[in-house]
Amino acid sequence: SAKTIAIANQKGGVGKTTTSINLAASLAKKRKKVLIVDSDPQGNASSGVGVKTRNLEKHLYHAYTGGDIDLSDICQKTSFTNLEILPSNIDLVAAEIELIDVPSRESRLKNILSSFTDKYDYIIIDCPPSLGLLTINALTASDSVLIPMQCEYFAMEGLAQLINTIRSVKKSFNKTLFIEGLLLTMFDSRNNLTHQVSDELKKHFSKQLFKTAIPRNVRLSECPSHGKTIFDYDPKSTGGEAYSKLANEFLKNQR
Amino acid sequence: SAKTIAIANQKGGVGKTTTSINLAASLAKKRKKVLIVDSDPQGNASSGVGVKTRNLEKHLYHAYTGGDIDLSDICQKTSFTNLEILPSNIDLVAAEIELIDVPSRESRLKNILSSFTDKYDYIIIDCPPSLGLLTINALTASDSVLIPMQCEYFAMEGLAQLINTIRSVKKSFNKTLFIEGLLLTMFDSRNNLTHQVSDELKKHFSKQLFKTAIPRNVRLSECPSHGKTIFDYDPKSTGGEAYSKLANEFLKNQR
Ligand SMILES: Nc1ncnc2c1ncn2[C@@H]1O[C@H](COP(=O)(O)OP(=O)(O)OP(=O)(O)O)[C@@H](O)[C@H]1O
Ligand SMILES: Nc1ncnc2c1ncn2[C@@H]1O[C@H](COP(=O)(O)OP(=O)(O)OP(=O)(O)O)[C@@H](O)[C@H]1O
Ligand SMILES: [Mg+2]
Ligand SMILES: [Mg+2]
Repeated sequence: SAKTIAIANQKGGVGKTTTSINLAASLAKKRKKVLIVDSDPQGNASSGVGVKTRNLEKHLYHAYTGGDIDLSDICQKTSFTNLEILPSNIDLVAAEIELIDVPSRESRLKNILSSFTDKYDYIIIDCPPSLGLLTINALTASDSVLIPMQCEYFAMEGLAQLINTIRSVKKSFNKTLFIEGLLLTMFDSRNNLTHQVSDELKKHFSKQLFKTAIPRNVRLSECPSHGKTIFDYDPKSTGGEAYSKLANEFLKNQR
Repeated sequence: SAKTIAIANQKGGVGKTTTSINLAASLAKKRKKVLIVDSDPQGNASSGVGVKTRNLEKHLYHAYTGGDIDLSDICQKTSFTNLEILPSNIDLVAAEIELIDVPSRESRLKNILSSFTDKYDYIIIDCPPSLGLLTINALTASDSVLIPMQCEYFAMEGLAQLINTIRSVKKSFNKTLFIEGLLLTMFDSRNNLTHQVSDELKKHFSKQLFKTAIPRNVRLSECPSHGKTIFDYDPKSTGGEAYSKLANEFLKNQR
């Protein structure tokens, strides 16, 4: 059954969606069957792989709240072989409010995904920039969590809080949850602050820091407007090479 | 009484906090009395002006939920003349859940700030990266909303949703709410995508787009780690000059 990884960090704009799409695509390129679960009401992972989020008939909100709708066709194929998506749009905002009074509200996503785990090798969950119920559900449904980190002051500030939240989900809802790794994103080797923050992370999280860092590369921010992954848009770019290297390092760590 | 402006955009990492702090500081430098309200549980605006958010005795969460605590000393002075802050920390996350069942939950912040408006010329509210109750409260409490925009595809995607939310708050809770302006942030004139997106915004929002754009400038991301505004850290930087120009344009628009 599939290994499930949450891509989470409540700090906004650190590269959660870019990492979800391109790590998933890189694994799919290496012939793994991969599902991206878009757990962010912004629907960026969905539109980033070409889904028209406005006119979606079935999406994650329906799975969270939907009684006995047929879930079998909720996952969509993408233009990328071996890569599928469970899409979302802004309606998902309502799920967070509607879940408040539901018993075992933290494990709704885990139950939804249990019917999919046999179809895929990996399930990657893109989280919103918050530590609310949607992220808690993703952490409860996952085997591990990958933390994208910008080398900036505000991003460092939130890390302790994120680690606390992971620990409390592990204690209360998901005993086997662990940190897959911290991934440095938008890494700019010419900038002092980048080195100060990355040195700090190496000091405190050396075992959990991926050796691969993702450089700042404009090609990564261009590809979603074409609904393409970096591997369809510009595989030889520094961004494309980095996500390919990350997938290799990730797969090596699985052994 | 004070003019209140919400700095809002549900897209993460677009420069909401950086704009809240440095626009507020630039107005304070021009002898306006300014209060920053940190309405984001990440507490970045608070720590960015030097507040130690971990050991805060009184902060915004207490005002949202606190019975009859004395609010008179909840606002703290900063090291910057004429600039004060109503701080926050992660406890504020609980306010969003506790407000769900409270009548007129959308106007809690408006009521809190009503006791402050006589002390300040401007109140700037930094919003979290979401369209939940904390942001709805900020929009209900504000005269206008300033929208920081990165020139990137995902940031454009969310704009229609943000405008919809502003319209529905205007209709239901705050009849006089208007858009103060769209502010281009992290503007990199060498990059094609930046020009494509900014041309698109000029086409559809020409009247609401600030003429001032904030360039990408590493000095802006360095100053929060020293608890300083850009005007104490490096006023002559391109980032400092841009926020000073923005304040001039903003004040001119008030006439
Ligand atoms: N390595 C990179 N180089 C250049 N641009 C990048 C890189 N990674 C991401 N971006 C761009 O930076 C912006 C933020 O990235 P992204 O949207 O993936 O972050 P996020 O953490 O998912 O944001 P949110 O918190 O809103 O969900 C996007 O416009 C994206 O295209
Ligand atoms: N013009 C700029 N040039 C360079 N770096 C910037 C600029 N504006 C902001 N930054 C940096 O980019 C990151 C994102 O900015 P900021 O935290 O202000 O955005 P935000 O919208 O408040 O994020 P969130 O959605 O998490 O609240 C921060 O690390 C900040 O220091
Ligand atoms: Mg995202
Ligand atoms: Mg912020």
